[in-house]
Amino acid sequence: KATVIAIANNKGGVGKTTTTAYLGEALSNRGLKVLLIDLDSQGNLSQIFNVTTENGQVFNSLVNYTIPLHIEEVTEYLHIAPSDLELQKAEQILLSAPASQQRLQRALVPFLDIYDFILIDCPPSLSVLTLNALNAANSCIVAMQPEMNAVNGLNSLFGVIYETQIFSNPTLHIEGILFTIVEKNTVHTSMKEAVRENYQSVNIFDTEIKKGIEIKKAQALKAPIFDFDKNSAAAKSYDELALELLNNINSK
Amino acid sequence: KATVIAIANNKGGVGKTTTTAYLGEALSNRGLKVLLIDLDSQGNLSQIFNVTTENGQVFNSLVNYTIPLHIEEVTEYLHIAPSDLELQKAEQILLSAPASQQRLQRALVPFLDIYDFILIDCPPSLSVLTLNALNAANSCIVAMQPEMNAVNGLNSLFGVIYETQIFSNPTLHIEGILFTIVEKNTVHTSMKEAVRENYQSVNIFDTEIKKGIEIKKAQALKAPIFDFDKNSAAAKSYDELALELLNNINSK
Ligand SMILES: Nc1ncnc2c1ncn2[C@@H]1O[C@H](COP(=O)(O)OP(=O)(O)OP(=O)(O)O)[C@@H](O)[C@H]1O
Ligand SMILES: Nc1ncnc2c1ncn2[C@@H]1O[C@H](COP(=O)(O)OP(=O)(O)OP(=O)(O)O)[C@@H](O)[C@H]1O
Ligand SMILES: [Mg+2]
Ligand SMILES: [Mg+2]
Repeated sequence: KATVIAIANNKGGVGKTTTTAYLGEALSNRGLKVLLIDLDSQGNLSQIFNVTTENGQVFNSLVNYTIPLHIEEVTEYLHIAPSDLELQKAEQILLSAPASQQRLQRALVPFLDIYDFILIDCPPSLSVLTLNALNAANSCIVAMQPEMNAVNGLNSLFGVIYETQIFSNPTLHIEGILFTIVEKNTVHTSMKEAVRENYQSVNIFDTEIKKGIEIKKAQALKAPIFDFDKNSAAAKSYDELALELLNNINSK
Repeated sequence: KATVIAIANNKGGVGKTTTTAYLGEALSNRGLKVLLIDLDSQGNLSQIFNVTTENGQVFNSLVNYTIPLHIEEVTEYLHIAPSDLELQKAEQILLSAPASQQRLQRALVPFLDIYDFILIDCPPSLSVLTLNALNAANSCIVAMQPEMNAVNGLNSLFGVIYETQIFSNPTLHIEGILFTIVEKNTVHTSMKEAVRENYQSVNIFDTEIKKGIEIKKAQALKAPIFDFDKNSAAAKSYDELALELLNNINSK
């Protein structure tokens, strides 16, 4: 059965979409079948792989449970359920829909035996879309940039994860905190320290994703990072992350 | 009467809060009375000035229209209506409230004659909180980092601004696009070019805000940027922006 992971953080611009895309790529390069789900409010994940929603999108399956998820192939081992700006409308419509927070969970059922990993890219909020991701997932990776603005929201995110666990999804746990867009400066170093001290019971990945211009370049060209430059620091970091994740899961 | 400006962009992490805080500081340093409104989903704006919500917060005035906005003083000329994580609950509650999108506009009426500028920091979404800001504002500054992920959402933001103009707030216009967290690299240069080409009818501020470590340091210390280092590039850029904004407004 597939391991389903939500990549979340209500703080904006911390590398959620980038992590979903490149961790997905790294896992698929290791021969695992990976499905990516685009719940980014602007469809940024689909853009990174230059995938359009002409033939269907996640929005349709959330608001109409009879429509199966539409899947596009990026490579043989890497598939994506795309989105575009339409997704913004889902929040309003779902609010009055029955089981509004369990729609994605139901939509993923037919795919749990087909893929090894399903990664869900979340929007920067604790809205009904993020709740759909947390109900559909077994675990959650919290992408965070080690900056003051990003640390503040962690408690409310952990609170929401904990309540989802109690009410509807007992399997949900935090896979780990991942430091992203990390720079060599005193602020980042001290913030990482502060997070380690304040969240001792939470796993923090050893792998960190350093800030690198090749990520911005690859995204501007809509090329996957491993195609763009597989020897880049970013590609190597995300491959390292994939390995660390696999080791963590296998050792449980 | 006060000039009310919403600092918006549904893309996350592009410097909305930083711009609201430091443009506010720069305007108040020039002798103008400025009120900042914290609609950031994590209350980041209040944090930057180390202001707490012990004595009240925006959330209370939005959900209960009889409670006046609670104002804290940062300096004699710079005040703030603070928020904390409670604000996230406002989205749910407002959805079934009458005139859910006009609550802030009504709450600001008593302050329009007291301040010269009112700046509203928006969350990274086109939700009911951002709609409250767009209905309360005369104009909107679109903070954007010149990266691929940030350009995509512009059309939907402009669409929402345009519809707010037609339905409820005819005075609303785009004051300008402000390039933020700008780095000297090919991606940023080409993205700025692309924005200029695709949005020729929209004003783009000449002032750009370069990326600088002093902003991260000031925010980690919860110190206003002009107190932290008034000679920093960031403080100078935001002062330049204040001047450009004042010139644009005066020349109309
Ligand atoms: N390691 C990195 N080095 C350099 N740039 C990066 C890195 N990771 C992400 N970025 C850039 O930072 C910006 C924000 O990243 P991304 O869009 O993945 O964040 P997000 O958390 O998904 O944002 P949102 O909250 O808006 O969904 C993007 O422009 C991306 O190209
Ligand atoms: N010019 C700059 N140079 C360096 N860092 C900056 C600059 N402007 C903002 N930052 C940093 O970038 C991060 C994002 O900025 P900020 O929180 O202001 O963005 P935002 O658009 O308000 O985010 P959100 O969408 O989550 O509300 C913060 O950690 C901030 O310290
Ligand atoms: Mg994203
Ligand atoms: Mg903000």
